[in-house]
Amino acid sequence: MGKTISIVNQKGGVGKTTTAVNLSASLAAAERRVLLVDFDPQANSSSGLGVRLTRDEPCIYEALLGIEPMEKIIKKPLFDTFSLAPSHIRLVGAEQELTSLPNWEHRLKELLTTASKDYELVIVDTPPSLGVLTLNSLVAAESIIIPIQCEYYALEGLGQLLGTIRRIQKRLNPRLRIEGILLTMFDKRLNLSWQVAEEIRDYFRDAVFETIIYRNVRLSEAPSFGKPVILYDIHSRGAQNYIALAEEIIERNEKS
Amino acid sequence: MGKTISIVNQKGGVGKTTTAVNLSASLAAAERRVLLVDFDPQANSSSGLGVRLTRDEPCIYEALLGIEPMEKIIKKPLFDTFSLAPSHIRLVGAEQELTSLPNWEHRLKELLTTASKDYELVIVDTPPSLGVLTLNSLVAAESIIIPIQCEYYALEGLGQLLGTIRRIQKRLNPRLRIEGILLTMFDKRLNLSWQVAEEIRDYFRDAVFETIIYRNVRLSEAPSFGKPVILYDIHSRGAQNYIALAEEIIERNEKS
Ligand SMILES: Nc1ncnc2c1ncn2[C@@H]1O[C@H](COP(=O)(O)OP(=O)(O)OP(=O)(O)O)[C@@H](O)[C@H]1O
Ligand SMILES: Nc1ncnc2c1ncn2[C@@H]1O[C@H](COP(=O)(O)OP(=O)(O)OP(=O)(O)O)[C@@H](O)[C@H]1O
Ligand SMILES: [Mg+2]
Ligand SMILES: [Mg+2]
Repeated sequence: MGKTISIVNQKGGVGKTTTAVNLSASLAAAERRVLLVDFDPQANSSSGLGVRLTRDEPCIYEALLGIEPMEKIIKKPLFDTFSLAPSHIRLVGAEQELTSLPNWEHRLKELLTTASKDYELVIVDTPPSLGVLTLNSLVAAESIIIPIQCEYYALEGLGQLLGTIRRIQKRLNPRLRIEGILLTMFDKRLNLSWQVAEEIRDYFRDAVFETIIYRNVRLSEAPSFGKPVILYDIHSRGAQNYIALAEEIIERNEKS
Repeated sequence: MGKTISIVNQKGGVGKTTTAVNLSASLAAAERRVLLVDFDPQANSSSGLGVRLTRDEPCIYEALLGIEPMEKIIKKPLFDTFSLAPSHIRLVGAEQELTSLPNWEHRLKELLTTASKDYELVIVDTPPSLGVLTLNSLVAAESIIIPIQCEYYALEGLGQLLGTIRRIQKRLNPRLRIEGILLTMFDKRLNLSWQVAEEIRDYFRDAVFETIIYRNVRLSEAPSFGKPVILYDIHSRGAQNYIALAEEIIERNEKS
């Protein structure tokens, strides 16, 4: 088992971390054994779950460079089916250090191949760039989720992202597929949201998830309590949206 | 003359580009000769002003590497007092190429020293990272504006940003100051906005601008028309906010 899904979009602030945290928590709540890998030096997925490492505690950086085994860095901040491989700002160093290693593009893939036997789903949060860390996550993944904020600038970078995906598929990871395009921070009251959503559906057709994530303040409050939204306010629209997304992904994957 | 102000925050989607475009346009409308430098390979400042370069048109990338003189890349998409040094995705290449040049950290500073004689203010938009391009802009700047979205994750990265600024002040640019902290996407209806704003004011005190940028859909619609908000909808709250910010910055700088 152990399907790896990376959450990718080089545009900043589109809901990558919010999706990584809340989707992985919702999948774990649906009794799937899930590993969330925080692959962003900003470590927002980690802090959003109340996990803040000191300089001495090992994180994904040490596992990636082979300094510590994966088991030593894993945290369990929620319930039994949910594991986190936390990040720390020192992961910034990996951007330089990785490229001097042979086969550097496959580092995360190799790390997850051994680790992922224990998990049914591995979700990877990435930084807002198409640099070394994001490329590593595209090589490691079977599929990607592209969160897109329903705003103008969100459309601008898509061409570049798709070009990068095609290059990775050709050279480094032929199995890489798009799990889905996720519309985020949708606001029904704004024409802009409807216009951008229509353009995205015209372009990506069935690749767009049926589930839409609406703008909902509970989603931006939850991280300050160190909890995913399903534990912060299960009745909120944000929690219902991510539960529906988890169900849609489970259905798509367990049907085939 | 020619004060250079960089807009910096490695957190994604906090309003760097929206501030760069609308502040520089408001300053130019107040009869200051302004140059906006788009120093992000995503080129959102450029496309937000309707400027989309082809592969053959020179941009800030060629000027930075000394291939073309600055005059050759300058565009004038609005009115006479407003100039743009546009970007293109190929600027990504500069992240690698720059570091092989001697004194690479000073490249943008050297470029702007000769160019900035013609301008009273130079505003630099940066990508969501603390990499080579952002570091170059911190060395080139006299001061920086830090846009902060009034949300939880926005507070997380501040310590790292301040640490980077202190390191640059010590080693590469002792004159670097904080022009101000700008609260963006403030929503009066949300407790979260008020809570985060209070924490930011407690921490940064007078360094926080009096002007607050409220969440306003006109700001996110304007780029799809290739216009700054003052030309798209001058009566909107977004336009009024950025005009007030321009006045506050002019007052602070021309008083002393
Ligand atoms: N559906 C939503 N409704 C309301 N707020 C949201 C929603 N999704 C995300 N947010 C908030 O918007 C901000 C940006 O989201 P997030 O940090 O998840 O984006 P990101 O793509 O991970 O950003 P970065 O590019 O910096 O990694 C955060 O403050 C988050 O709490
Ligand atoms: N005050 C505001 N009210 C409403 N929408 C806003 C406001 N400021 C910015 N936006 C919208 O929020 C999104 C993020 O803003 P913007 O792109 O300027 O941030 P950024 O920090 O430059 O992002 P990146 O990190 O990707 O460079 C954009 O779609 C923009 O139109
Ligand atoms: Mg994130
Ligand atoms: Mg930007």
